[in-house]
Amino acid sequence: MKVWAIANQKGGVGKTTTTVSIAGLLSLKGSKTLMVDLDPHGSLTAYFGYNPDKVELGVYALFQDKNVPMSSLIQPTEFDNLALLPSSLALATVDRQVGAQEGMGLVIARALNSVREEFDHILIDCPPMLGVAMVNALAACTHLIIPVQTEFLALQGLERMVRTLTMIMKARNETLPYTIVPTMFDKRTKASVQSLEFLQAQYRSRLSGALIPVDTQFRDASRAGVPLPLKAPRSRGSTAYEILVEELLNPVTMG
Amino acid sequence: MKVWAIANQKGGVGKTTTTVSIAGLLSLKGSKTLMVDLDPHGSLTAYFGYNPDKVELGVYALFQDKNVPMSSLIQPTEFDNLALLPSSLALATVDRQVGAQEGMGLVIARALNSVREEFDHILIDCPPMLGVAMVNALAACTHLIIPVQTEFLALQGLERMVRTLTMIMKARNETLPYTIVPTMFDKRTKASVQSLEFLQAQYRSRLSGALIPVDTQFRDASRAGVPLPLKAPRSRGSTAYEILVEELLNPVTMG
Ligand SMILES: Nc1ncnc2c1ncn2[C@@H]1O[C@H](COP(=O)(O)OP(=O)(O)OP(=O)(O)O)[C@@H](O)[C@H]1O
Ligand SMILES: Nc1ncnc2c1ncn2[C@@H]1O[C@H](COP(=O)(O)OP(=O)(O)OP(=O)(O)O)[C@@H](O)[C@H]1O
Ligand SMILES: [Mg+2]
Ligand SMILES: [Mg+2]
Repeated sequence: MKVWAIANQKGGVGKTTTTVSIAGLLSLKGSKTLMVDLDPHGSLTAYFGYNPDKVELGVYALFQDKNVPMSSLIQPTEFDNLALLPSSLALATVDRQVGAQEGMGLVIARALNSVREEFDHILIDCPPMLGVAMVNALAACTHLIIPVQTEFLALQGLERMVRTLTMIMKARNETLPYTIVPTMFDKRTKASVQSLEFLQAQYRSRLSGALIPVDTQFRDASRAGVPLPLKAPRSRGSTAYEILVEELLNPVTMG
Repeated sequence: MKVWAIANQKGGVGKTTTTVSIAGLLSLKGSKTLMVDLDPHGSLTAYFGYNPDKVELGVYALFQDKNVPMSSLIQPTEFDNLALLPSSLALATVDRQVGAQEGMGLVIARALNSVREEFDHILIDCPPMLGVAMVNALAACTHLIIPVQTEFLALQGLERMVRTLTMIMKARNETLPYTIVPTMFDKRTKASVQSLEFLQAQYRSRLSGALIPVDTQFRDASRAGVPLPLKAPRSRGSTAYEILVEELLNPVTMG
């Protein structure tokens, strides 16, 4: 079972869109796929038609009672091979409540381990902050995916964030493989082209060969609650994510 | 002195861009303006050329020692009438460290009160989460600005967030005036047009008349570290923010 965490402290860079697109493609290939929503704002949960307000037992329940069965938390989606562990609002309080307690960094890793026979791939969508949820995602994943918008504000702090993430992993005596995915690329904007050049120079070995373009069909897909690869498989956005999935499944092909 | 907080739990909706654009316009009008960066990721700080990594005394110092003088924290920018209280990385730990302590919701309000003679307007840029920083911003501000991207994922949770924000204010026996600002509007995308129609129907009295369009010049401005109204005053983006500033300065013209 592979577990991919999709994380970036910068907001709005395409974390949820990347999670949904990869999960959609994997489910089409027949892979039993689980999506986990660790963002208290619940974009991923809302994308698939659930209301984070109304979710009684969501991922937060795992932080309150480690023995709550995953089977009571995991929800179906209308798509074959695609299930969801929804977020709940209370997740916004987890840092204040459990932040200082021992062992709260392994809650998600333990819970996902208990379902390793049921799923081939698990994708964890992270909130835009470095907190308890992110630490849990890093501990639970086998590979980290960092979407980075190709523009100046999104490049700020990338270096620092990568350092912080690798520091968290070092404390666990592990090195975590990560891939940086350039998103919302717009070849007509100088700032976008120069940002890509910066990423190619600074992160050559970690940068995905997949370049996700600006594609307005992502907005339509999220309105319809359908992953873009299922709604418009030949769209520019979907084709770009196919390259990423190919790389992730066959690491040798990377840049 | 007016204090405006710019907040939304959803990431990437244009909080920092709104803060910078309004601050730029106010400084051009001769208003002594302070920008406060409450986001540990430090986009606002980086926008004006400071490295959040290297900031020794940033806004976090106020949470550690309430008596630290603001004069030792406030930094100049290269623009007249525009100063910055920078973020620092340690701000990411404030929820875990002080979240449960009494009275930590008024740290920023107290600090801004101490400089009320020096500034005409203060703008607080918030992180994409509902935590201690946001509670401080709500307590310190006289008006709340909520940028909302005109697309489905950004509309999700808006209702809930507005309810949460007004609940936090009620606990202080106050009603907080707020304005919703539609951002990144793209009239060519059905999803964008329908999102705007939804906002007009649901939030009529709170919705700004200013409709911020998608404008690639924002990316160039952030790369140059210059507020768009100073770099390209006749751009679509800058003109739209002028309407917003006009409304905020003369509330009678709204909605
Ligand atoms: N390649 C793309 N082209 C155009 N729009 C995109 C693209 N990727 C994402 N978007 C849009 O950009 C917005 C932000 O994307 P998304 O919500 O996935 O980011 P995020 O990083 O998950 O945000 P948050 O920090 O709030 O979790 C959404 O409206 C989404 O539809
Ligand atoms: N009207 C607009 N048109 C085009 N691009 C925009 C517009 N407003 C903001 N942007 C761009 O969108 C990106 C996100 O904006 P910004 O960083 O201001 O959002 P934010 O809400 O502050 O994000 P965070 O949640 O990380 O704090 C930036 O690259 C910015 O340049
Ligand atoms: Mg998201
Ligand atoms: Mg911001």
